[in-house]
Amino acid sequence: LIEMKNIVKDYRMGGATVHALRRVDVSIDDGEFVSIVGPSGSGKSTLMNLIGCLDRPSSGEYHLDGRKVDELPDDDLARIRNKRLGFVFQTFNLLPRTSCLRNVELPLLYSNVPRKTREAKAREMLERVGLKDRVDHNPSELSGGERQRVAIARALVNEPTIVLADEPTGNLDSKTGSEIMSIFESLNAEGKTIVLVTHEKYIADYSKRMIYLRDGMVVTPEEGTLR
Amino acid sequence: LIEMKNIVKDYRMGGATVHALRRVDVSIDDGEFVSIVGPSGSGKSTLMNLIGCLDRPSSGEYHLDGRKVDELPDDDLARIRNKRLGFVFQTFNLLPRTSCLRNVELPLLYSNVPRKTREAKAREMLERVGLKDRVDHNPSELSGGERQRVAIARALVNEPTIVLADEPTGNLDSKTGSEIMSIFESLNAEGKTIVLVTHEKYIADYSKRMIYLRDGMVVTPEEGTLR
Ligand SMILES: Nc1ncnc2c1ncn2[C@@H]1O[C@H](COP(=O)(O)OP(=O)(O)OP(=O)(O)O)[C@@H](O)[C@H]1O
Ligand SMILES: Nc1ncnc2c1ncn2[C@@H]1O[C@H](COP(=O)(O)OP(=O)(O)OP(=O)(O)O)[C@@H](O)[C@H]1O
Ligand SMILES: [Mg+2]
Ligand SMILES: [Mg+2]
Repeated sequence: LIEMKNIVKDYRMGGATVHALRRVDVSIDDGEFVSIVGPSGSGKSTLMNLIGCLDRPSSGEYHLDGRKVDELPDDDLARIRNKRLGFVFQTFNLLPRTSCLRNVELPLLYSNVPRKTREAKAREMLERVGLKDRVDHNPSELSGGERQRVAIARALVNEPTIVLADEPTGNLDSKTGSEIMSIFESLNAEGKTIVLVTHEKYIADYSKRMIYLRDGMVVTPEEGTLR
Repeated sequence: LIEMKNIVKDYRMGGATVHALRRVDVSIDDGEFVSIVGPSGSGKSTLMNLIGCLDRPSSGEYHLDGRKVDELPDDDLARIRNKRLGFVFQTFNLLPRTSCLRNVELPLLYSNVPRKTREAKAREMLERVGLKDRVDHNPSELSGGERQRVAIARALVNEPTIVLADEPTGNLDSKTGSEIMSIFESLNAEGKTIVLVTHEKYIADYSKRMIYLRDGMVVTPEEGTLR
């Protein structure tokens, strides 16, 4: 489903270059539940952005469901993202001046879902992540973990077949974190593909396989670290 | 040092009221190392904002180092914050269009520290949190955990006597997280007071006492939960 070969991602900054990913191969099958782990700055979010078609590699090949995506025009990438991918960002990226409800409805707007259905689906998703009593709050009127859960609800509302979640429980106590992981488990049981970035072992333990990153490279489990 | 009695914090939203803190008593001595733990939405950040004089309670009393702060004018609060408190925000709150270095220098600017000294101290703090090679990056050019570490560096650069850190390791792998905790431990060994909010047990274990919150109230350890 996800096939990456020789992926390189460089960030150029004036004279210096940051080698965020240095020749990485990633292969994820349909329906897998995978964790990406590694130290801060090792390239996890960069890799997630590439998998999620939010950015392009500096070089290398990326086939998503058989299609070569690294050279597709932006419109095609946007369409793929909207139809197939659900992305939970490490820094949430919510619209600050609009309610949770509207924030969660956003992907459905792009999919041309009728207003009544959009609202019903958004409410259902917010209830599922435990935020039934917060639907009218703006993100600035929410706790950190509540914002994180709005970002999760938004990623799932369009029923994506591939869920990419970057540190989805970084701001959640273990009970709330486990509730979120049950949602991911049931999606995986329905056949959805789940790719998580996490630094918490109890979260990584929900997945069936781990990809270890260090300094922009994939390393073996012995070289990788997770408490 | 920190003495709170009968603290209530309500957020009014149109017709509804959110009771974020409902009659909370908190007592923290000089030089203590305390963790505040509890579920998402239980009032931890709200409590931290009150302790840090960033907000006022709806009712109740707060004495900081013997002074009744809940009724002080804003200027006095700003002065106390700058001289004594270092605050690591759950959502970092960095200036997006300015370098890490300038972000970390900011508290020193308010303290009228001369330019050369400001830059030297900011560089030293960034090196201490492992970001020597990232000083010229803007926050948008950093990983999530790197941004978190810039927020930590900024909180510590003015050598505060009270450090308030809200989920300081939420985006950090356990090795980087432990490095940050060693910094807090050595500050505590020098006599600084440390108050942490965390949901991770290995982080809470660095502190000597835990305050458990649930639904805006302090509860006993048996009622509180931490994995
Ligand atoms: N400005 C606001 N207006 C209305 N309600 C608010 C506001 N800020 C916070 N709240 C609500 O107050 C409650 C407590 O928020 P707080 O941020 O203190 O929780 P928390 O314990 O830090 O949670 P988390 O672990 O998720 O960060 C939450 O339920 C939140 O929705
Ligand atoms: N826009 C950018 N310009 C320059 N360097 C960048 C940019 N974005 C990220 N980087 C650098 O690339 C490296 C990898 O970043 P990435 O966000 O992928 O790390 P990460 O593994 O997700 O880290 P964390 O666990 O801290 O979130 C980091 O060292 C970071 O400083
Ligand atoms: Mg990241
Ligand atoms: Mg909080």
